[in-house]
Amino acid sequence: TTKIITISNQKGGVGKTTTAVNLAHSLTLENKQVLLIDLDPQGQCATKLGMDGQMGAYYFLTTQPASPSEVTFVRQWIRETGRDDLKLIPGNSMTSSAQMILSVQEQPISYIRNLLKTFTRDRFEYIIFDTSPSVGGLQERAIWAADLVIVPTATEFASLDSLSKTISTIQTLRDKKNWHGGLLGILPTFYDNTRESRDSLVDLQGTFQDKVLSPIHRATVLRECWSEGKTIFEYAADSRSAEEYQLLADLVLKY
Amino acid sequence: TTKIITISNQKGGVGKTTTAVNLAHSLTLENKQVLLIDLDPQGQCATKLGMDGQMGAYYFLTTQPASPSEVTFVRQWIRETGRDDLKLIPGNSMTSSAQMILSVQEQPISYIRNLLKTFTRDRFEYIIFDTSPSVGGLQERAIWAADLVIVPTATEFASLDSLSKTISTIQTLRDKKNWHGGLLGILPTFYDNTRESRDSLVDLQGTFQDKVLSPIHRATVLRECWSEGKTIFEYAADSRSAEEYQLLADLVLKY
Ligand SMILES: Nc1ncnc2c1ncn2[C@@H]1O[C@H](COP(=O)(O)OP(=O)(O)OP(=O)(O)O)[C@@H](O)[C@H]1O
Ligand SMILES: Nc1ncnc2c1ncn2[C@@H]1O[C@H](COP(=O)(O)OP(=O)(O)OP(=O)(O)O)[C@@H](O)[C@H]1O
Ligand SMILES: [Mg+2]
Ligand SMILES: [Mg+2]
Repeated sequence: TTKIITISNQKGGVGKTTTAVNLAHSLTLENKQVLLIDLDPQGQCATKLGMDGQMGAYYFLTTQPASPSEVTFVRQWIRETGRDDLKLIPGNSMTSSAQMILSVQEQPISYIRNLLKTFTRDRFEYIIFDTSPSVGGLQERAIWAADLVIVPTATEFASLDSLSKTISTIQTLRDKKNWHGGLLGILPTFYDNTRESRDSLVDLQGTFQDKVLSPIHRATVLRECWSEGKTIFEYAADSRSAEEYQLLADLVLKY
Repeated sequence: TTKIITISNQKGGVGKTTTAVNLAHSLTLENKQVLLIDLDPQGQCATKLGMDGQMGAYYFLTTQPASPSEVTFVRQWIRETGRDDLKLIPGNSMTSSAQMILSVQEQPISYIRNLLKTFTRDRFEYIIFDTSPSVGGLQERAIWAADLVIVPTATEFASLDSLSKTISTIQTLRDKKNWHGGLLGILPTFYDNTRESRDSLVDLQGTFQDKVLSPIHRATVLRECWSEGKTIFEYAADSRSAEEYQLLADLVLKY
């Protein structure tokens, strides 16, 4: 069966896309079939993989899999990424129009989960959603669609302040909207040797205990690999960053 | 007359709130009356000033200044910040509900600009909008309301990729929606001595020439001051960061 993973945090710039793409690639290196879907209108999953943004996410979100011809239409937007076993549905700015449409149509919380019927024949072992830094309909439906949610958060005060709001969104979905998935964990990112970073990690562990995953250190290679359109495993396979993201993949494989 | 400034960039974590709050404070240190309005559902302008998020932005966005009693009602949400001449309309997660309401009501592009009539008696010399990392109705209306837009961008490839989308949103507003304001400039942030940062700045200056403002260096004090609820001028008045934000304020004062 397919496991659905959503990467979410309303705070901006905390490493959501970096985590989505590197986790997706790491799982394929363990011979898993993975589909990455970019629900952020910035369309940066494509950029990070050296590809162009496209309206794949728009059509995924606005086409109900009601008949074989609609399923075929959406599946045409699945793109090869040049990495074995890793496919992408790219997004672009049109994703924000799709988001408006869902809001105005007042689609149910299960809307995105139901769209995944399009891929039952594809035998993906993991489907990973990258999301935008925002609140609102699309975020909640993408979390509700997930079996597991990963919340990257930078180890700094500003991000910890926003984290509690993201976590309470997740809790409300469990308590009020009958969501059956769960929080895989909070992934500390940009971890460095400053007092602020160390104090933030201690704070996180105090509040969320075993839900705090092992941190991703701040590393220039994680910034540089974007300009090359490469994942960390292609740009710096022997780096600590590659190891840290592989550790995350190993954890996901245990669920 | 009052100058309206909007801080905008759909990319997350590039220093929008840091810029909005430090610029606002710097202008008051030059004896200007400033109102800061937080249109981001994260409500972090309040956090950065050591205050709590509140529904001020929700009521500002959903109350038309049609009669004196409505004007009085909205003005009640103007909060003292403890800094002379700096007032805040705080936001919280309810701002995203207001955003939904504006979209469903299909309010005109001039909607936010018209709401500013509420403050004509207050004699603010500057009104500054902080915005969320997203695209869509609220962003565009907040830009359209502005006389001047500042676009902070981190000096890294991922942010430069998203910048072109934010800039094209601004250009479309000029060309198609008859906006009379202008881009004050692109503010490079997180500038450090890495190859990536230096190359990014060179790229920026190549593309946007004199619209690239003098950079804000990466500095730990800019992260640390959040946990104290202080602006850079209170936390580290003699720092390079305080000087760099003062330079930005001096530029704004020239317009
Ligand atoms: N651990 C890290 N160390 C150093 N740089 C990092 C790290 N993680 C991510 N980055 C860099 O920080 C920037 C922001 O990361 P990314 O774009 O993945 O965040 P995001 O949460 O997806 O942002 P947005 O909110 O805009 O979607 C990118 O330039 C990325 O390369
Ligand atoms: N020049 C800088 N040097 C170091 N840290 C900085 C700098 N500018 C901002 N920061 C820190 O980076 C983090 C992100 O900044 P900030 O929250 O202002 O960005 P933002 O664009 O408002 O984010 P969001 O997209 O979530 O609204 C904060 O912890 C802030 O303190
Ligand atoms: Mg992203
Ligand atoms: Mg902000």
